[in-house]
Amino acid sequence: MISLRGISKAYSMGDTTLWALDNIDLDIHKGEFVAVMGASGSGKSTLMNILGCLDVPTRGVYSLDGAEVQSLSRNELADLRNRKLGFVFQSFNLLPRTAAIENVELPMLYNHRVTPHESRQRALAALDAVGLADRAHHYSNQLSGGQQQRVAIARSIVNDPVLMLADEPTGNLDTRTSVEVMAIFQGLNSRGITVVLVTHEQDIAQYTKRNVVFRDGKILSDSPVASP
Amino acid sequence: MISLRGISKAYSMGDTTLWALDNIDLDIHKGEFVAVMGASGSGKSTLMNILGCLDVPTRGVYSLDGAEVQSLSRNELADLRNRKLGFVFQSFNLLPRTAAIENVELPMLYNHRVTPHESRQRALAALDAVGLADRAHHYSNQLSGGQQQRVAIARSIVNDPVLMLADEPTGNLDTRTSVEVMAIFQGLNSRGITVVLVTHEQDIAQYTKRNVVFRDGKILSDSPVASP
Ligand SMILES: Nc1ncnc2c1ncn2[C@@H]1O[C@H](COP(=O)(O)OP(=O)(O)OP(=O)(O)O)[C@@H](O)[C@H]1O
Ligand SMILES: Nc1ncnc2c1ncn2[C@@H]1O[C@H](COP(=O)(O)OP(=O)(O)OP(=O)(O)O)[C@@H](O)[C@H]1O
Ligand SMILES: [Mg+2]
Ligand SMILES: [Mg+2]
Repeated sequence: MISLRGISKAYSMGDTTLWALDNIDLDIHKGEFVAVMGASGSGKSTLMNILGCLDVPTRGVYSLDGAEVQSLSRNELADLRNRKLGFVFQSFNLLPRTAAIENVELPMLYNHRVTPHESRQRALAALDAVGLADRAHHYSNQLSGGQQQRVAIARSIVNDPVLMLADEPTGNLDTRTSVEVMAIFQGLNSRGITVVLVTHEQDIAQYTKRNVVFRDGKILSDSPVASP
Repeated sequence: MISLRGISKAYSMGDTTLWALDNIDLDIHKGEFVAVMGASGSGKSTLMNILGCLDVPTRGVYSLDGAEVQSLSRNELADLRNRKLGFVFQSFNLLPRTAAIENVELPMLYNHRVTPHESRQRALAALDAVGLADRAHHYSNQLSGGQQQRVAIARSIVNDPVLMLADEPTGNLDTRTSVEVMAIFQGLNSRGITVVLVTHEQDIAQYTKRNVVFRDGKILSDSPVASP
């Protein structure tokens, strides 16, 4: 499903170069459930943005579902992102003066296989799955931090993605709500959806099946999660 | 130091009223180290915004350092916030196209007791304390999520506040960085500074001395943290 070869991402800061990712090789097969961990600043979000086709690597090749992503046209990329990927951003990125339900419906606006009625039903179901059915008509700025995070999660699942990318999806959630959210991701994974999530919490990583640890833009370790 | 009596915060949503805080009584004495916990949406950030004089309660009285906050003029409030309070927001609230060091210096711009030279020295020391001396000149959008969170923490300590309010300050930080940040808060508290922090992680609450748990806008429990 995902193949990274020699992936690097450089930022030039004046006369120095910062390698946010440094020559990464990584394979993730269909149906895997991967936790990406590592210190603050170690390259996790940079990796997620490249996997999500939101950023382009400086070097290296990223193949998704067999196709080399850099050879796709802008339209093909937009279509791929919309139809195949679900993305939960570290900073949520909700539309501010827009109701929760409209934020969740947004990915379906461009999806011709979903009718407006079906889109609203799916959005309500997704909000219900994250415990926010009663917040559907709150605007983003009328929601708590953890509620905004959950709206972002609901938005990421409505298009039935084949690849779910979640960057710190439980960072603002209490334990009980985190457990509910991880149950959603486990449910997706048990239906064959590939899930890659960034977390800094071991308790959350325990729900996944493989742990890839980053340090200073490189992969430090890559190992299975011991089944409890 | 902090006295809340009958504090309520209501939001009217159409024909219903949502009580984000519901008749809260709370005393926090000088030098205390309090963790505020509770489910997502239980009222923690609403409490922090009232404590930080960033929001006004619908009912009730908030006294800070003996003065009733609602009786203060706008200038007195702004002065109080700038001189006495340190605030770390759940969503960081950094100025986007502004370097980390300038974000950290911001609270000192209006502080007449700090020279520009001293302001830069203090800002660099604060960034160093959170491990970001080498990121001083990155703009906010050139920083990772956890780095932005740490810049927000550095900004909150530079004016030597008497009351530190931190809303989920380790939500985006790996374990080792979280430990470094909690050491900063413990250091402040050992110098007599009152620290109130919201967290959803028990491991973080363990660093504090008192745990106040919210549920549905009310205080569910209020107990000392067992010393390890
Ligand atoms: N402007 C607003 N209008 C309407 N309701 C609001 C508004 N702001 C907050 N709320 C509601 O008030 C409740 C408390 O919000 P608050 O942000 O204090 O929760 P919290 O405990 O900080 O949650 P979290 O852990 O998710 O950050 C939530 O249920 C939220 O939906
Ligand atoms: N636009 C940019 N310009 C320069 N440096 C950048 C830029 N974006 C990110 N960086 C740097 O790249 C490194 C990796 O950032 P990244 O966001 O991937 O880290 P992360 O592992 O997600 O961290 P966190 O756990 O704090 O979210 C960081 O050290 C950051 O300072
Ligand atoms: Mg990140
Ligand atoms: Mg909050």
